[in-house]
Amino acid sequence: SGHIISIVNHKGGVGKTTTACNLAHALAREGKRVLVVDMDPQCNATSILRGDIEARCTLYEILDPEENEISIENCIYGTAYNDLYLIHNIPETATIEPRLIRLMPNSLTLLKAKIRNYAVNNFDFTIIDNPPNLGTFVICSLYCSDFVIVPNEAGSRYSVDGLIKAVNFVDDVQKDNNPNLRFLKLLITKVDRRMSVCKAIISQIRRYFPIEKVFDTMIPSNTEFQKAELSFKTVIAYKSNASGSIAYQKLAREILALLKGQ
Amino acid sequence: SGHIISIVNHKGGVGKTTTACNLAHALAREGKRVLVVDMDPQCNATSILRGDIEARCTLYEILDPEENEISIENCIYGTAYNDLYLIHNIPETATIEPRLIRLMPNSLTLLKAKIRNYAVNNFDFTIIDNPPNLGTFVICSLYCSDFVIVPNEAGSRYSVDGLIKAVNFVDDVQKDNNPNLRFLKLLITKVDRRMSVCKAIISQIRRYFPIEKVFDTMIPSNTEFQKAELSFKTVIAYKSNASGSIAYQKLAREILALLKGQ
Ligand SMILES: Nc1ncnc2c1ncn2[C@@H]1O[C@H](COP(=O)(O)OP(=O)(O)OP(=O)(O)O)[C@@H](O)[C@H]1O
Ligand SMILES: Nc1ncnc2c1ncn2[C@@H]1O[C@H](COP(=O)(O)OP(=O)(O)OP(=O)(O)O)[C@@H](O)[C@H]1O
Ligand SMILES: [Mg+2]
Ligand SMILES: [Mg+2]
Repeated sequence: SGHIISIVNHKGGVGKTTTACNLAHALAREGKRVLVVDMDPQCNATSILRGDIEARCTLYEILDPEENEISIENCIYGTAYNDLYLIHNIPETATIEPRLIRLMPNSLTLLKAKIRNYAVNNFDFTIIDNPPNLGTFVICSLYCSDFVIVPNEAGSRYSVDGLIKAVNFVDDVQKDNNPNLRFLKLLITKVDRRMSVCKAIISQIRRYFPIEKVFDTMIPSNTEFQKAELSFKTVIAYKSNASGSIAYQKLAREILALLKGQ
Repeated sequence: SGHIISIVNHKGGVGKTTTACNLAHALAREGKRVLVVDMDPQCNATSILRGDIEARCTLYEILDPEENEISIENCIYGTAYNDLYLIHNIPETATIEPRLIRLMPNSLTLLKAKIRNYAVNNFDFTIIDNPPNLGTFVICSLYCSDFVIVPNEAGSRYSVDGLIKAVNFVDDVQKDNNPNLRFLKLLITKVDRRMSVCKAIISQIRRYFPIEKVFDTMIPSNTEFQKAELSFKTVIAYKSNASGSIAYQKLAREILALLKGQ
């Protein structure tokens, strides 16, 4: 059955959405059936992956505590890419968070209750893009997930602080609520070999984390990512031989090898 | 009396903390008395500006709805920089948010009630660094503020989406709750002239926003920012003649000219 992977880092701008969309696209090109869940009310992943149709049913309906009629199949839409599907988000979902907080702890299992069975039975991979915090939406994602990937911006010390908090947070959720949850590995993104800061941060990460907890694949800093974002495409669709595209395809193969047989 | 400026953008990683710390340092070097409030539970601004002492009283005590004995003077600490003061934050402040939500709308005026009078009477400028969302902490900041600056990453279309949401949000708060609140201007950050995406984004911003709503000063992309962050310093302290330092000092002078006589 399929795996559910959450992309998490409290620090903003480290490449969570870029990783979710491009890793998902790369896995789909490897012949896997992939679902992306846009759990961030910023809706950045939705803006990249949505097709031309307006989704009638989104994450808003799934997370609305008073909505019980929703069939999950109606919330899953195709994208421009083969074998890649999306649960859209809308900015209004942010207004649901206070209601989820008032209904805690029961509300924290809502995402899991509504999508997990359908996702693991119909998709090889489900990738959840999360907002830049460790709040209610992220907790819902972690209750629903099997694995967590933490992206880490190579040039940013703040993102290493975010990484440590994220790993500790995953441990807490695993102990208290979701014993299946595992921190998979951390992913070093925006690597610019010329920058001395990147070398310093990467060596800090390698000192702090055992080697098997860091993906071999690192994602280079590459302006094709921003150009792809401007044209509402994944970098793989925008320029498949760009260094960024090659890196995410390599990451997809590294994950497939890692999870083989699980 | 002094001005209170909030730095806001839902999008993560656009340079909110970098702007808050460096603009504050630049204003202090212009002879102004400046207070930074770290409203983000990531505590990135605190990690840059804190002196050697552990703060006994932080934002946690200020925002705790059950705490009424706090005297604001005890929460204001000096930094390594002359005329620059800080209200520290700690990660535990994030746990207060559910309580603030349950006590809404009264809780939204907590920050204003506890710090505004002291801040405007004792500091020329108070700069509030905010988390990457438009949630409860940001609303508290906007209720307390006179002006809002929205940083915008030149290479990121997502950050333009964040900009538009932030400006609309400020309008709502101004109409409903804080008639004094004004969107000051947007600040274009991480400008790399070689990148075609930056040119495309900047021209998109200039089409969408009237020229008087965009700071003349733009902040260049400069690795000295990341090196400074790694040594827990503002870029002005790390290398005062770096292009990034010069830009924030120019921004400080542009703001002083703009607010002269207000
Ligand atoms: N490897 C890379 N090289 C260059 N630019 C990149 C790279 N990865 C991401 N970016 C750019 O950096 C910006 C931040 O990335 P992204 O939005 O994916 O981060 P995020 O962690 O999802 O942000 P948020 O915290 O707001 O959700 C985007 O504009 C993106 O195009
Ligand atoms: N002009 C610049 N040139 C190069 N790097 C920059 C620049 N401004 C900021 N940075 C770097 O970009 C990263 C993001 O900046 P910063 O943390 O200030 O953004 P933020 O909006 O506060 O993020 P968050 O949303 O997590 O609060 C940091 O590592 C910082 O050092
Ligand atoms: Mg994102
Ligand atoms: Mg910040």
